[in-house]
Amino acid sequence: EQSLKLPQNEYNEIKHVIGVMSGKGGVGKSSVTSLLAMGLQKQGFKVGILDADITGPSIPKMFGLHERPGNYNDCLLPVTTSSGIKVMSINLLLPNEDDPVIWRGPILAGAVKQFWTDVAWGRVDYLIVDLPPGTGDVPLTAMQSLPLDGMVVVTSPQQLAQMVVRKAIKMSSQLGIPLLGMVENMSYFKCPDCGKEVSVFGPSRGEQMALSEGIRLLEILPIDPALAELCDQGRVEEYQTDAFSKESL
Amino acid sequence: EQSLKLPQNEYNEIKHVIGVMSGKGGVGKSSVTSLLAMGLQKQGFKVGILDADITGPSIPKMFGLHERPGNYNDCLLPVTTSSGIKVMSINLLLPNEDDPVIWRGPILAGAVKQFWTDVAWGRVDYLIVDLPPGTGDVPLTAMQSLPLDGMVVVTSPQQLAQMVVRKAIKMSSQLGIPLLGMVENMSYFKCPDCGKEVSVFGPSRGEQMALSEGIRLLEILPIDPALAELCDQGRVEEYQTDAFSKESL
Ligand SMILES: Nc1ncnc2c1ncn2[C@@H]1O[C@H](COP(=O)(O)OP(=O)(O)O)[C@@H](O)[C@H]1O
Ligand SMILES: Nc1ncnc2c1ncn2[C@@H]1O[C@H](COP(=O)(O)OP(=O)(O)O)[C@@H](O)[C@H]1O
Ligand SMILES: [Zn+2]
Repeated sequence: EQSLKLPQNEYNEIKHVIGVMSGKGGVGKSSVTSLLAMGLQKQGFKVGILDADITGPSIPKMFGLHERPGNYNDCLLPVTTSSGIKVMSINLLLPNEDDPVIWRGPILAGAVKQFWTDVAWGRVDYLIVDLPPGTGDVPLTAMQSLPLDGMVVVTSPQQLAQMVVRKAIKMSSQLGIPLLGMVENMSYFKCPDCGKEVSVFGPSRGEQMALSEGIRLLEILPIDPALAELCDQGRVEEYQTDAFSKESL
Repeated sequence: EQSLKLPQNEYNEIKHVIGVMSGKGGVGKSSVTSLLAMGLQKQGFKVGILDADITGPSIPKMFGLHERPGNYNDCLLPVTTSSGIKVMSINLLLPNEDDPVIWRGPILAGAVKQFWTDVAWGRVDYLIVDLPPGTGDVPLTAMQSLPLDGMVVVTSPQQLAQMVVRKAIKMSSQLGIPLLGMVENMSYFKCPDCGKEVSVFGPSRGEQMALSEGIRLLEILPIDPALAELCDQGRVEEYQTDAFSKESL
């Protein structure tokens, strides 16, 4: 079968491309993408994040990026975070971060392709692709056109979320993208006053789901108000966690 | 300007069409759609829900609907919940609820149009349209093709969510859809043991945001494990709340 995968441009030497997907919005894909990138960066790898959530881009805000991308010959240059992670996102190109991108499928898909073909990422060990919710144009184009080595799937405890996440897992399998691991996010909440652990969104089902889908469980993350706050302040790199610190993908 | 709005088919007499949108996934659009429909039904209105989240449909699971839609002449018949709310969703038409719908924009948009032109809703006072996250094909088609009377916007306290929700607000305004009200969901969590109220996702900003956008604040809803559990069990209609009980839209 003729590979639809787009080749790397002349400026890039990207060793691995990892997708982060959930199917269901709001489970924490962008947060997991950020923490995974930070964990790999701390281990000494060169890391980039391609924010493919064109209509709901959160990455620049989480890292507090306000600079506009520069140019290098015919390419865009990614913007670099304080710890050295390279980022490209539509929100870096818009006049205001809350301007809507009202595009139909083919244009959205085209933008994702351009983030691969027209960006000078340089030498990168891991390029993490933060995918939007759903199983429409953008996830389909990313799986068909980007040379994804594998997919990390993010879920939360609700059965409702897991139903939709299983759609994403089935899609990855149908398109031949290996499933590298699963993260269960917002698994429980620890009361700051009395220390009680409450399963706000229901009992943790991460291990059970990973087992039934035959995927490695990478992390189980609690609901942590400190994470939400640092993301809102553009300081996610200050979040203290040992999640993803020993990950080998 | 030539109206692109699709006329009602011969079987339908739908008085009001209300969209529920957020832009950001996971803030609780489908839950608010369900609670709003239940509140209007309790006030004696005839209510329907058009689940336009084609790749992430949650409505049938929340109401525990497993029946397949029947036919009436050349139309599909919506499935009715235990309290009498009429529902149409792609998940009612799939063999398995976790099968992915891997469609590109034009097909997704076409499905939403068909839920309007090819479904015999009958006499309905309020048809609530649950929109998917993002500002792509489906929200755009819904705003251009369905005769939406207005939009209810759902947000959560995080500034990150609000940034993306403002994209949806700007899109509605650009397309001339009136904003009927805003709901802030997951606003705080009350510890079941010691009763402390924790702003898990940051301080409530619902009132401030509604004021700055010039929209009525309809409800502020807490994180309630009972809601998540009932939604997972298909029993959302058993959720006790006086939210949306006095709403007039
Ligand atoms: N474990 C967590 N604890 C607290 N807040 C979280 C957690 N994970 C995500 N969040 C917050 O929830 C919101 C949604 O997360 P995000 O990563 O944007 O989800 P997605 O990309 O799946 O839509 C963000 O504001 C984020 O800061
Ligand atoms: N106020 C709440 N308290 C507890 N759980 C909630 C609340 N609102 C939503 N949920 C749960 O969170 C998940 C996401 O909600 P959903 O309505 O599907 O969001 P969206 O439609 O915006 O993606 C669901 O499992 C739902 O049951
Ligand atoms: Zn407590």
